[in-house]
Amino acid sequence: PKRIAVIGLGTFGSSLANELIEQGAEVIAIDINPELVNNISGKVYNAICFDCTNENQLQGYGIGSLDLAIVAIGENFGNTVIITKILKDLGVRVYSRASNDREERILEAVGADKIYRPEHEQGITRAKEITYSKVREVVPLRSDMELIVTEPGKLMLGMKIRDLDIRRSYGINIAFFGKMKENGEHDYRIPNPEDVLNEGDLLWLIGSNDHIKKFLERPS
Amino acid sequence: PKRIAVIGLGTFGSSLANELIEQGAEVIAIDINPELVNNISGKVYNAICFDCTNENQLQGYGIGSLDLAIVAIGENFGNTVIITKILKDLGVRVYSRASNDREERILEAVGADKIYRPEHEQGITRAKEITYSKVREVVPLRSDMELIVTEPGKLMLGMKIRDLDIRRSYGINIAFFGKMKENGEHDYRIPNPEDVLNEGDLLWLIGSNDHIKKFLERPS
Ligand SMILES: Nc1ncnc2c1ncn2[C@@H]1O[C@H](COP(=O)(O)OP(=O)(O)OP(=O)(O)O)[C@@H](O)[C@H]1O
Ligand SMILES: Nc1ncnc2c1ncn2[C@@H]1O[C@H](COP(=O)(O)OP(=O)(O)OP(=O)(O)O)[C@@H](O)[C@H]1O
Repeated sequence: PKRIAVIGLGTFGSSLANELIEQGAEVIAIDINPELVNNISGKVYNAICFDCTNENQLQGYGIGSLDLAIVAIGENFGNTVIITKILKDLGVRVYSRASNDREERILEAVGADKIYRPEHEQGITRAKEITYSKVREVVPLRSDMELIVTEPGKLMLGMKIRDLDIRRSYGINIAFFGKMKENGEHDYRIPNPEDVLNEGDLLWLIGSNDHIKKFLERPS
Repeated sequence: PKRIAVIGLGTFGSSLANELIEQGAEVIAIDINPELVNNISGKVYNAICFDCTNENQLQGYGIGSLDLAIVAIGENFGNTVIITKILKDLGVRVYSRASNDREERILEAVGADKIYRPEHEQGITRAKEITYSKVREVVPLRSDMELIVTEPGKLMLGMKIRDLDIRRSYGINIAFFGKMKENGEHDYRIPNPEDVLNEGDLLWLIGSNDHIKKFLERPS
């Protein structure tokens, strides 16, 4: 399992740490605030309370043997930069959190291996979800690709998957389709060409942003 | 176009507002802090500076004619609850931001139509991305489904898509495959049964969390 330090146990840091534990990682959870350290100490490999801008303490806790350190501090950017620099100088792989473009560039300049901007990412995702009306969900993916979950247009109902011709006309793939029931259960399945699209079915489409946009803006 | 008010122009609120504008919505951006209102006033339909817990002002600005209001305030939960309640009493559809479970339940109790927990969502997403090693990216989707972008296992190289038997063995679909080049360009395409998987190709797989997990934990 990977040994990963999470520094800063605010909402982002603690969710990240908790999910890493779920996924079987060895998590070292660190915060200057003892209450936050106590909250997580039952679940983690190690929970430590100290100020991470203190290089001696950071070294003392064996931070050199990590697979990865994540600086999840949000508001105190000064601390984020300092801690990132200390860890990079110790040869640790570091992912750090930024609140805007400038902070992102500063962290890259001091060597952060990856930058997280959680609120920014979510703002974009949720805005796309809101804007399309038949679309229940938009999920931005890497390389300008996206997945959408959408109700089919009226003209599509009763048609076979192969006759929809979505692949050929729009270059997008139907990853899954099926119904979502009231109780949260669903019957999503990989589409076969002979399957028929019915009222209540949802389509999971995946393709480039441009292709998805063309599909959504098609004359209905 | 939809008329949407975004209340609270921190990192989440301003990213949300900016992307809504990108997507063609009529955005009314509101914050008690004049500097944040000024920053966005060039781009939005309307940018207003006032304290949204003031019900008279909220009504005065025609908030009743909105398609949707989003309360994107983060730290001051008291304000979030009050503003959510005022808007619900005015008959507006409201999405509100929470920082934890309890806040989420409180907002549901006062009638919020949807709850956002941006840092929490991102913590989970990033943790999954980190934990799988061949996996370049994990994207959690609704209904316990997920998409992953992964390098193929060594045993898969040189095989045809149809012989991989991923659909039948694991119930997951190959949405796209292809190479990502250095300059960020890619040749991702919808797989045909006769396509051959080569060194450098990435697979975009989509399926239920359990099926993806079984696939990733298969004996290699
Ligand atoms: N020097 C430091 N050493 C260790 N922990 C620190 C240090 N500075 C800040 N932290 C911790 O980082 C955590 C998260 O940072 P902060 O509260 O500034 O961000 P936030 O934006 O509120 O976080 P979130 O949005 O994730 O809730 C806090 O719990 C804080 O105690
Ligand atoms: N009563 C209010 N009326 C209007 N705006 C408000 C009110 N209360 C807070 N805000 C604004 O909401 C914005 C975001 O809230 P806040 O700064 O508390 O959250 P945050 O966690 O720092 O946000 P983010 O994580 O998105 O950066 C702030 O710009 C603040 O001025």
